[in-house]
Order: sequence, then C-alpha cells, then structure tokens
Amino acid sequence: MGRIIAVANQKGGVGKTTTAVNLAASLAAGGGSAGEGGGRRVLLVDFDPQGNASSGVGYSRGKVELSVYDALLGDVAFADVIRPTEVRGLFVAPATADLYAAELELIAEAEREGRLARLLAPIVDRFDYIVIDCPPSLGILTLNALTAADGVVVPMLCEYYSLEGLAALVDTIERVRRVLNPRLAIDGVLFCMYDPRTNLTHQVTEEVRAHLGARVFETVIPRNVRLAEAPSHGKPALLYDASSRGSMSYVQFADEVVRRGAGA
Amino acid sequence: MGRIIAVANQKGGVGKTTTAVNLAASLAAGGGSAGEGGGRRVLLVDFDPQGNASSGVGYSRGKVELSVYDALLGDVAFADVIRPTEVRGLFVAPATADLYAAELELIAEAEREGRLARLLAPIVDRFDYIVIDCPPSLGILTLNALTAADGVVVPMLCEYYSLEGLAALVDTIERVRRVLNPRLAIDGVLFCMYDPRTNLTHQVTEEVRAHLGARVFETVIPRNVRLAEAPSHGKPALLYDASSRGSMSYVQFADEVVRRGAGA
Ligand SMILES: Nc1ncnc2c1ncn2[C@@H]1O[C@H](COP(=O)(O)OP(=O)(O)OP(=O)(O)O)[C@@H](O)[C@H]1O
Ligand SMILES: Nc1ncnc2c1ncn2[C@@H]1O[C@H](COP(=O)(O)OP(=O)(O)OP(=O)(O)O)[C@@H](O)[C@H]1O
Ligand SMILES: [Mg+2]
Ligand SMILES: [Mg+2]
Repeated sequence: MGRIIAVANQKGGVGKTTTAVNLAASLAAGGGSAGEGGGRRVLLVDFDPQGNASSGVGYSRGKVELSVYDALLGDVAFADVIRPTEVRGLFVAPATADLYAAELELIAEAEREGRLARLLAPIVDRFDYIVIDCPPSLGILTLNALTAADGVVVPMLCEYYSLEGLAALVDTIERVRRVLNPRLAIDGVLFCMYDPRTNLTHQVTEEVRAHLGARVFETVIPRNVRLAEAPSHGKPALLYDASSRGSMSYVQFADEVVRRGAGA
Repeated sequence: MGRIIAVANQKGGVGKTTTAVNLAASLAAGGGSAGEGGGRRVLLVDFDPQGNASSGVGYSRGKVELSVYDALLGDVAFADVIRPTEVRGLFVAPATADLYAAELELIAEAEREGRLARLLAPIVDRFDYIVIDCPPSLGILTLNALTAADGVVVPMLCEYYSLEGLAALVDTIERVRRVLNPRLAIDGVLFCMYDPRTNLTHQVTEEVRAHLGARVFETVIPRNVRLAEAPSHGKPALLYDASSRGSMSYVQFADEVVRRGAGA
C-alpha cells in the first residue's frame, strides 16, 4: 500500500518543488534496506499550475500531452496521465497552466476537497510512495492534496516570513485532519537552503523546534547552487550531479523519511 | 495624482514583499529632486493573506484591527483601514488571514476584478505612490491589483523556475491590459537576491534582457541578510540598517522608479 506524502507550505519559494522532485527521485533510486533489492516505484504528482515539478523531471510545457487537469476535471483516468521519467522507478503526473482553472471550476462541486483522493485510490497500490507538489497557497488544490495524503512534509526557510506562515499552515492541517482526512499527520518540517552561519537561522530553528518538537527532520538541506541548476536540464539532482552536497542531502532525507514512516 | 504600482509574480519567494515594503519606505523617505523638499506620501497595500508586508512595517497579526478584507467585502471605507508606520510619510493598509476568504467570496460578484480599483479611486490623490504587495498566484487578488495599477514591478530570482513563470505572468498582464485596464504597463523586471558569481545568474539575465529589452531595471538587489532580518523587527531596511547594501540598493531602486515614471 503506497504512502501518500504532500509537500506543502503556502509561503512561496521555500523549496517545495525542489524537495518533491528530489525526494521522489531519491526514494525511487534508493533500495532501502538490503532485503528490498534495487529501487522502488514512486509517483510524483505535480499539483501546482506553475508546472515546475513537471519540468524538473523533464516534462516542460511543450512536452505534456495529458495533465492532472484532464483527470481532475475531464474524463481521463488518472492512470492515463502518468508518464515515466529518466529515473528508473520514478513516474510523474504532470501539470500545465490549465490547472489554474481548476480552482474556479472545482468550487461548485460537492466534496470538492476529496477529488484527488478519489482519483488516486485506484492506483495507490501500484506505488511504494506518491509525492504531491503543492502550489504556494491554502486554496482548493492544496486542500485536495492534504485530503489525499497520509503525511505532510513542510519545507521552510530559516527566515522570519517563513516562520510567520507556519502557524496558519499547522492550523489548516489540523482542520483537514478533523473534517476531511483523519489519518493526516505532519511527517515533519524540513529546513531548506540552510545557512548555519547566520543568527537568523539559529533563532528560527530554535523557535520551530520549541513549538513542533520531534516533528522536525534531523536532515537539513544546505543552500547548493547545483540544486538550482538541475531543473534547467530537466533532471533531479541525482542525475545532474549525484556527488553534490545538495543531492546527497536529499538521499539522506529520503532515508530518514523511510525510517520514520517505517515506525509509523 | 498618485501612481499605483503592483508588485507581482506568481512564482513564490522571489522578493515581492521585501520589494514592496522597501520600495514604499524608500519612496516615502526620499525627497526626490531638490524642488520636492523632504518626503512623499506613500501607501503600502498588503494584498496577500499571508500578511507579510503588514508585519514588515510593524503590524503583525495581533496589532491589526481593520484590514483590507473589511474594506473589500465589508462596509468599511478604505480610508478607515489605513494606518501610519514608523517611517514618516509611509502608511499601510494591512492584511490578515481573513483575506483568504476573499478569493471565494468575490467569485460570485459582478466585475469582481475591479473591486480594488473602485476602493482606491477616492483616496489615490492623497498619495504620491500606492504600492500593492501581491500573493504568489494569478488568482482574483492579483487580478484586482493589476486592474487597479498604472504599472507592474516584477521581482524575480535569476533561477530557472523563476524564468519559467515569466511568460505566464507577461501573458496575464497583457490580458488584463486588453480587457480590464488599458493603462497597465510593465515598469520592469527587478532581479532580487542577485548573486553575480554563478553562471545561472548570467544565463537567466541574458535571456530576460533578450525577451524584455528595456523593461528590466538597471538596479539589481543583492542577496543581503539584513533584508531578511529586518522583518523580524517590524521595520523596513531603511530603519533597521540604512547603511546595509540591501537598504542602499532599494534607495537606488526607488530613485530609478521615480526617474522612469517621470518620463512616462
Ligand atoms: N537547497 C537549495 N539550494 C539552492 N537553491 C535552491 C535550493 N532549494 C531550492 N532552490 C532554488 O530556490 C528557488 C525556490 O525553490 P522552489 O521553487 O523549489 O520553491 P517552492 O516552494 O516550490 O516555490 P513556489 O512557492 O513558487 O512553488 C528555486 O529557484 C530553486 O531552484
Ligand atoms: N535581497 C535579499 N537578500 C536576502 N534575503 C532576501 C532578499 N529579498 C528577500 N529575502 C528573503 O527571502 C525570503 C523571500 O522573500 P519575500 O518573502 O519578500 O518573497 P515573496 O515573493 O514576497 O514571497 P511570497 O511568494 O511568499 O509572497 C524572505 O524570507 C525574505 O526575507
Ligand atoms: Mg513550487
Ligand atoms: Mg510576499
């Protein structure tokens, strides 16, 4: 039974897409403990109309035929939207700008927040993990992702505006758990573009650990230009520069996600 | 007659709020040419439910009584929402999380995109500039800001995902100009967190200048931790650390905005 992970934070530019792409790729490539053999099957769902996660794995705007919009509001099965990527075991359900219309079109629907969960139900057993990249908002697309998910990974920067938004996000996750999806848990906060040299970093990490305790991942992702370069080649860091600090930190992060999930 | 500037980009975390706050503060503090004497009157409108621009000038969540939501959907006049800040000549119309509801509530309204323009019309003459901070989306709030504005400042990072979103934003601005607001112009793209040392920076700036030509500001904003620290003190950089490279680059930027506008 695949575990569904939403990567969400309404604060913009905190590393959601970079985390969704590189976590999904590292999970697919990593064999986990010896007994599991090589690789897992992982699906990356791009649920942001910007389509960054899609282009991050090689499906830029021009290369996408069917997208998540067609499954969400058209009459296409979700399975028909799924495409392979250059990483063995990693598949993607790409997004295009059509998805901008979904926010308006879904509003009139009953049970509009449960749409994605219903679409994923028939295919969740085919994957070990499903990773959903969310847009920078708390609107209907993010609510759909939270309603479909088992856990939420919350990327954030060690900066004030990121900290300010955390309370609103945690409230939203609690509300979704109470009303729409009782199994939803916060897997953890992931510090991205982490710079240990500034006071701000230490002030923010102390404050977050004080509030969220164990729900903070031990792995931190350093600022590393190779992570910002990889998307222009349509590849996850693992394929672009596997020995970079950025790529290695996401491999370590994937291991921690598996370890934590195993204990769940 | 005040000039209305929207600071917009659906890509998250590119420096919209940091630009809106520090541009507004620098415009208010700067006297411009000798003839103008000291200071101008500037209004900062926080149109993002995250409320970051509000807390960036000292109005964090607990300190806000009336917000833009009350004017937009309640029966409060916009003038009653406006508050002074610590910068002489700078005023703010703050936002709270209530604004999240506006996206849904405005949908059923006729001429929903023109709501903000109608609210600002009675007060625009009281200010030299009105600067609007937008959320990271192309939804109803950003469309309202673009419909009310004379010009758009587009902050962006010199990174691939930022570049990818530019075309969608320019298309949206063109659409608003054709259908909703014929005077809307792109004042320019502003490179934020600019790091001259990476190849990526030069690849992206070349590509943007090739497409947008003169609609790129000469001023670039360097990455400077003092800009990220200032919001935790509720102050624009001008009050937090006026001699920092970050603050000085925004003073220079404000001068360029005035110079370009004068030629308009
Ligand atoms: N650890 C890192 N080191 C260096 N650059 C990074 C890192 N993580 C992300 N980036 C870059 O920072 C920018 C923001 O990251 P990203 O787009 O993943 O954030 P996001 O939260 O998905 O943004 P949005 O809110 O727009 O969806 C991108 O240009 C990305 O390439
Ligand atoms: N020039 C700079 N140097 C260093 N840090 C910066 C700079 N500009 C912005 N920042 C920091 O980077 C983060 C993103 O900036 P900001 O919040 O202004 O972007 P935004 O586009 O308004 O984000 P959102 O899409 O969430 O509204 C913030 O933590 C901010 O303090
Ligand atoms: Mg993203
Ligand atoms: Mg902002």
